[in-house]
Amino acid sequence: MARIFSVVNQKGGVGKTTTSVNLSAALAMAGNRTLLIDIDPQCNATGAVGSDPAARHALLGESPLGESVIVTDVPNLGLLPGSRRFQDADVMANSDTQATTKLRAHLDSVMDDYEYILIDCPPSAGAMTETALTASTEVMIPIQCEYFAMVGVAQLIGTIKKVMGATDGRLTFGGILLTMYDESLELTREIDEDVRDFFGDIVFENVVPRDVALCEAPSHGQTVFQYAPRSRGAFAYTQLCMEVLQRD
Amino acid sequence: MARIFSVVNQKGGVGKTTTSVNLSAALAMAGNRTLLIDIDPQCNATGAVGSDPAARHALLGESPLGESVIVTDVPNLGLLPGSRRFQDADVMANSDTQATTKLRAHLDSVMDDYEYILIDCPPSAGAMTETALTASTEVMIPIQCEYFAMVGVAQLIGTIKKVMGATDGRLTFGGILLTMYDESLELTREIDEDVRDFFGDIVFENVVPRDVALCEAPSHGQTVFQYAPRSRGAFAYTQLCMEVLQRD
Ligand SMILES: Nc1ncnc2c1ncn2[C@@H]1O[C@H](COP(=O)(O)OP(=O)(O)OP(=O)(O)O)[C@@H](O)[C@H]1O
Ligand SMILES: Nc1ncnc2c1ncn2[C@@H]1O[C@H](COP(=O)(O)OP(=O)(O)OP(=O)(O)O)[C@@H](O)[C@H]1O
Ligand SMILES: [Mg+2]
Ligand SMILES: [Mg+2]
Repeated sequence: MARIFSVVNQKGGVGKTTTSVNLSAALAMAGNRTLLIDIDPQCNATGAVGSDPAARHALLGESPLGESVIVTDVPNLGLLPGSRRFQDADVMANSDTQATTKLRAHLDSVMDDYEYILIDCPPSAGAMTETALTASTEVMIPIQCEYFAMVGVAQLIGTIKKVMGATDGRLTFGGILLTMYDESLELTREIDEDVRDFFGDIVFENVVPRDVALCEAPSHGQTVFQYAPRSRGAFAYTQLCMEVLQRD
Repeated sequence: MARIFSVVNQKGGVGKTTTSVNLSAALAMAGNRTLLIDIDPQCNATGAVGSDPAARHALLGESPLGESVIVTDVPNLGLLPGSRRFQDADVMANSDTQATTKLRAHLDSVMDDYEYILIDCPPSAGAMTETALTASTEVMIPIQCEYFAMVGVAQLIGTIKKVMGATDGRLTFGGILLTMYDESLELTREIDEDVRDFFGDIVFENVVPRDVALCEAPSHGQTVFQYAPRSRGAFAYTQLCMEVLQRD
């Protein structure tokens, strides 16, 4: 029975894609069958593992999901690519619960083929993110250690609580991850303290430091483990992977 | 007759709000009557100048826009605050051209009161951004010097060209701004070269370096000029302001 994580935060540029890609790669390298799903119309997660967007998103189609999963060059890691046409899905997700039901049916059909499924969401608190949350078992929130990132979290928690209420306990908190952590900045230390005071144990002990290897890797279509295996970024996502496995 | 800039990029966290706030402050300090409009439901621009979100966005209301403009503590700078409820506007903007017509009517009613109007847009290429573009005279695109930021630009240019075609030359390119520029990084230099090769003179000569003052200022509800007037960030936005004034 797969653990399905939605990686969400309506604040832009906080590390959702970087976390989805590198955490799913670490989980796969640790021997877990893992599926990375890209539902952001920007298709950054798809490009980051060296693939191309699909003409039409498999989650909107009728054929079995397994047929659309792409094998990546990371052992145990499959990719369901994003589609730039996903804008139409946003409208679909808005109009009724049909999108949620379809997404859940698709995910239920592959739940037994994977131990971990990670869904990279777009920077919006809209219907697409809500649909992903409804189909997930855990929610992971990357938070950049900067002021604007904190402001939006309260609004995001509201959306998450709403979905938790509507799905009878299926969705739980998977964790909050502090990203782009620069311990030499006072602002980083302040945000760290505020987030841990407010959210307690939900916050992962491991943080992800700012590391240029994490922003260079995707331009080569590689995970940080392929691009710079001895970097601080690779070490941080390995540590995070261990912590996620321990929380099972 | 005001120059109306939409500050757009569907990629998240590239510096749209930081640019909208600090460029409008610099234009106001240079003696131009300036209006900053926040249409992002995150309301970051509103918080960055020390104000609070509105219960209902003035652009959705019937009363004259002038009545909802808030005076900030920056001389010549007015703010039309954002509203967290703007999610409903996204649906409204989706459904028909009614939102565009209303927004244009509102902006036309204040065009003569200001020399510059800047609209801070959310990280989405959706209808809300398209509505703002349709009501604007210029489009400004901040681009972070990182790989993902480049990937989405082609898609964004497509949306902009579509609006340009539909508004008979009202909308022109105001400029492309390179943000979070770190000249010690090879990736930054590569992106700089790619963007200037592709877009030529549209790209501003001035770039905005990475400067922690720019991410600390909003947590105090201040512009970078109030928070750290001698910082590299303040200098960069002053230089950008001069370049925008010269392009008139
Ligand atoms: N720890 C880090 N150190 C340095 N750069 C990072 C780090 N994490 C992410 N980045 C870079 O910061 C930028 C934003 O990260 P990313 O695209 O993963 O965020 P996102 O939340 O997915 O953005 P969006 O809201 O657009 O989906 C990217 O260019 C990425 O390469
Ligand atoms: N030149 C810079 N140097 C350092 N930090 C910066 C710079 N510009 C912006 N920032 C910080 O980076 C983060 C992202 O910037 P900002 O919020 O302006 O981007 P945005 O494009 O408006 O994001 P969103 O897509 O969520 O609307 C913020 O925390 C901001 O303070
Ligand atoms: Mg992303
Ligand atoms: Mg913003």
